[in-house]
Amino acid sequence: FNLNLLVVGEAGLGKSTLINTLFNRELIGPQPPRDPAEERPSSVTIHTVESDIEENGVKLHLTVVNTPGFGEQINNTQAWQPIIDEVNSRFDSYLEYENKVSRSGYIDSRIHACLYFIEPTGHSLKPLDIEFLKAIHKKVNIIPVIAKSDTLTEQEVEEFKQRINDDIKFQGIEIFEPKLYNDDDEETTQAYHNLISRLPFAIVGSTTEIQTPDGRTVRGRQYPWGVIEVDNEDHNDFVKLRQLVIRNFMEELREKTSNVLYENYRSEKLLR
Amino acid sequence: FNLNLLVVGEAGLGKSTLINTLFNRELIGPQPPRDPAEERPSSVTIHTVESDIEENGVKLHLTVVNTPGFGEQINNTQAWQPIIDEVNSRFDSYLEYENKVSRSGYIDSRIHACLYFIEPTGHSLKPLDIEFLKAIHKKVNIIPVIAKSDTLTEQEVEEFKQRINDDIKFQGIEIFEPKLYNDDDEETTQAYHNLISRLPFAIVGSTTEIQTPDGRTVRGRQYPWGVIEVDNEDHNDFVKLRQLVIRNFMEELREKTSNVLYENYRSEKLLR
Ligand SMILES: Nc1nc2c(ncn2[C@@H]2O[C@H](COP(=O)(O)OP(=O)(O)O)[C@@H](O)[C@H]2O)c(=O)[nH]1
Ligand SMILES: Nc1nc2c(ncn2[C@@H]2O[C@H](COP(=O)(O)OP(=O)(O)O)[C@@H](O)[C@H]2O)c(=O)[nH]1
Repeated sequence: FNLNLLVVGEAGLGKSTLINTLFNRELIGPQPPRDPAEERPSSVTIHTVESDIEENGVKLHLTVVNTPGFGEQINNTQAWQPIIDEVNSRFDSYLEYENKVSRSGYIDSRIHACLYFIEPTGHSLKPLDIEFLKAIHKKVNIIPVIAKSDTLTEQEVEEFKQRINDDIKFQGIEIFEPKLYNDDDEETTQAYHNLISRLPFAIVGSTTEIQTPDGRTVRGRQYPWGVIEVDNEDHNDFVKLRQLVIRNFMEELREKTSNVLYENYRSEKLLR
Repeated sequence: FNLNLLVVGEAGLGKSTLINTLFNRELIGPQPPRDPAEERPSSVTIHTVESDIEENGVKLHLTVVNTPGFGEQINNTQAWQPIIDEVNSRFDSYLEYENKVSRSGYIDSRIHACLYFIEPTGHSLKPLDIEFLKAIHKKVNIIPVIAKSDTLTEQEVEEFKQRINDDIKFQGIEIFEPKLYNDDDEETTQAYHNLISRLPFAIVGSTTEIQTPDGRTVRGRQYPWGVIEVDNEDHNDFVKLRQLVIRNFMEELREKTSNVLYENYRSEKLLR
């Protein structure tokens, strides 16, 4: 069982923290503080981490493709080309495998989902967000998240989600939307609608254990004015994200990649 | 009495809110939500607002020069040229005034300080921050602030300030530092050191009045996990910023502009 996640967003949006929070372990180590004299990366770089994990009794081979340097330059034109190349090369290696006479021991390395981190400006999508998403939405399942959403009040989150959804619709950007099946029971249908209505998820990440004022121990961030709890659905949508990526819809992400996104890539490539 | 402030930083860092909070009035109106079909600005634009205000019994003619569009493009190379041009043109109009035979009714429009907003990534200065500050630091008093600092824990603020100061030093960026005078009394000296040690200020802005859990009414932001108070020095450095810009060091900002920064500009211009 492979799960391959691509993680994209500007530096400092809590991407590494969020990945570690999702899988409850340190997959991506803390970034060592950058020496002032150190050269900044001149383009996006691809960093891959792999880990064998178990979720709900299912053994998973997890791959996370991180993309440091995205959006960090003064000139970000085509800054995402290395990311597109990475997605394509993984499709290509599957194509190569399909064409082999003898197939054995192949690991499916195709990207099943791209977690795209939106800066919590409170305004709307930035030109960089829009251009990148349009460049990649036909190749990967896109799951946009509002990063560090503890910087927004409840009302600001609602308004920001509305504007992001308006931008996504207007720009014709395709976002991963899980399907509802007619034979789903009442409870599943209700849970499904709860999940869909919260997109894009406004999330907070943390692997730090904090004591709340009322004595519970939770994963969260401690401020002088209070503790934000990662797993508290009144505080942010992290639980929903986890349901989407790991619990309820992981299979759908993998199927759509294999049956739709990969097939489109393959037909386009063979037609050329 | 003129006070002319230049405000620079990427969209959504709370610049408009901070200006309104500093002067406790709506100088910059809330940005109307952008229509998804609306063209994004293709470069930095200069928006000036003016207002006659009174601070500590002193009548001030306040000018705030806002710079929407900064850092918002995919390609931000030389994106700050309109800002440099604005600073220069204000120096030029003073030069012109000085050269007149009859001088009357002139208003000093030179920029006395640039409030530069740093995104609270938690990492270090971005290439755009560094390049812009190096382009402008010899022309205006720079006061860098960490925007929306309620997104950082106390420890993250301390570490971020350290890295920003390291970057500033390494890059040779000159920041406005008020002077301490030998004849200042014990209390003033102590207050001075308290202020200096907190640079760059980690600030939060809000003009909204909130009820705290213990029943006080404060300017702040209400989250499900607590209320952050703008004027509470345990929550952020807003009070210190106000002391620097309006209370204790406004005169020093104006003097340094007139005696040092303008004089440098003038000599360079006359030498060419
Ligand atoms: N306010 C807030 N800060 C966060 C959150 N997640 C991570 N951070 C902090 O943001 C900083 C950058 O996080 P990091 O995971 O390294 O971001 P990356 O550069 O996108 O990988 C660190 O100081 C984190 O502690 C969050 O959900 N909310
Ligand atoms: N977390 C946080 N949000 C803020 C702060 N100041 C303003 N905001 C919010 O950030 C959003 C953008 O603020 P605005 O002043 O328009 O930013 P500007 O684009 O830089 O002028 C609005 O939703 C504000 O309510 C702050 O200090 N902390």
